[in-house]
Amino acid sequence: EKMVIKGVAHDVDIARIAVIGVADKPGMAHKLFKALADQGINVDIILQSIGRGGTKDISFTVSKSNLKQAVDIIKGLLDELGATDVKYAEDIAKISVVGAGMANNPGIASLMFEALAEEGINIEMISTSEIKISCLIPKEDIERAVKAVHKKFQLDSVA
Amino acid sequence: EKMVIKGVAHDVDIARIAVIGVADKPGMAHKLFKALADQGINVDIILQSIGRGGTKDISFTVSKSNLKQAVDIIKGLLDELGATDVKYAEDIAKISVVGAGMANNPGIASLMFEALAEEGINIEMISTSEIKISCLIPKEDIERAVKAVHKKFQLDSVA
Ligand SMILES: C[C@@H](O)[C@H](N)C(=O)O
Ligand SMILES: C[C@@H](O)[C@H](N)C(=O)O
Repeated sequence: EKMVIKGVAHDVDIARIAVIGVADKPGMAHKLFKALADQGINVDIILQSIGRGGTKDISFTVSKSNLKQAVDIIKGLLDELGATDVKYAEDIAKISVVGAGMANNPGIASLMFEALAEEGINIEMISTSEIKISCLIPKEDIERAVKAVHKKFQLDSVA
Repeated sequence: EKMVIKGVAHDVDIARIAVIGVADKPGMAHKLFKALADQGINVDIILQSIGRGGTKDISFTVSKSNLKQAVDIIKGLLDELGATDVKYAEDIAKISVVGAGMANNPGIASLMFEALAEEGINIEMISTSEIKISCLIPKEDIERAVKAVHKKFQLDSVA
């Protein structure tokens, strides 16, 4: 599939929450996201990667206005989830490369990471799909990041 | 945005690799994915979540046929990445709910996780985008999972 990068998107109205040490048994992810859905909390990215010692960390992003409520809901659930802690940060921003045919182009992710690396920008979280590669980075770096990624993919910088 | 679930997809030709304890400084993700791209290794999902102790675990999925080569490449890179280990598993499968307007429906993820929880199926990894929610689960549970998720979203089971 020919790689077609349509543009670069970014979002600064974002906060990330991580529930640390969730028991790795069926039903825990459901308990967490049902509690958030029941309160109408919109969740953007959900990430659960490899865990350590039989537990998993479940991270997700919400808008800044939902951060406090989401954290309060989780604090009330920590015992039921067998989790040890909830961590959050709002000094972050999301930058995404949007296109088609990503899945068959191993080089796209590498190029995006290269653009950020050359600017000395640290990648805090990564989430990908067929049509999009998203990175969470420090909020103060978002302008530089957008310019660097536009340049790397030779996109018209006015996109 | 009205939630429109188009279907349930699954993939059993998948293996997951996790690079454990990557140094959390600019350039590391680029080094890893450039090495894979240079060898033409197609990567599907990339996940980097919250880390522990100043390092991050970077997970990604490849086809089963690329597993051995990808692991060999990473083993040669562990020092440069400041990483401690590379772990992999191929007894997994991916199940995805595909639709539109996911991002504005906090209940979709919760419903998918509920379908898996009710079947006692453990979720190993989670990755989401606006149009898709994907879970890695034990390979032997994939048939039950597809049926349960179809039923939960009241989709025609023949999709
Ligand atoms: C950690 C959490 O995802 C758990 N494995 C579950 O299935 O709910
Ligand atoms: C861990 C890795 O993502 C690192 N933070 C980087 O920017 O490359």
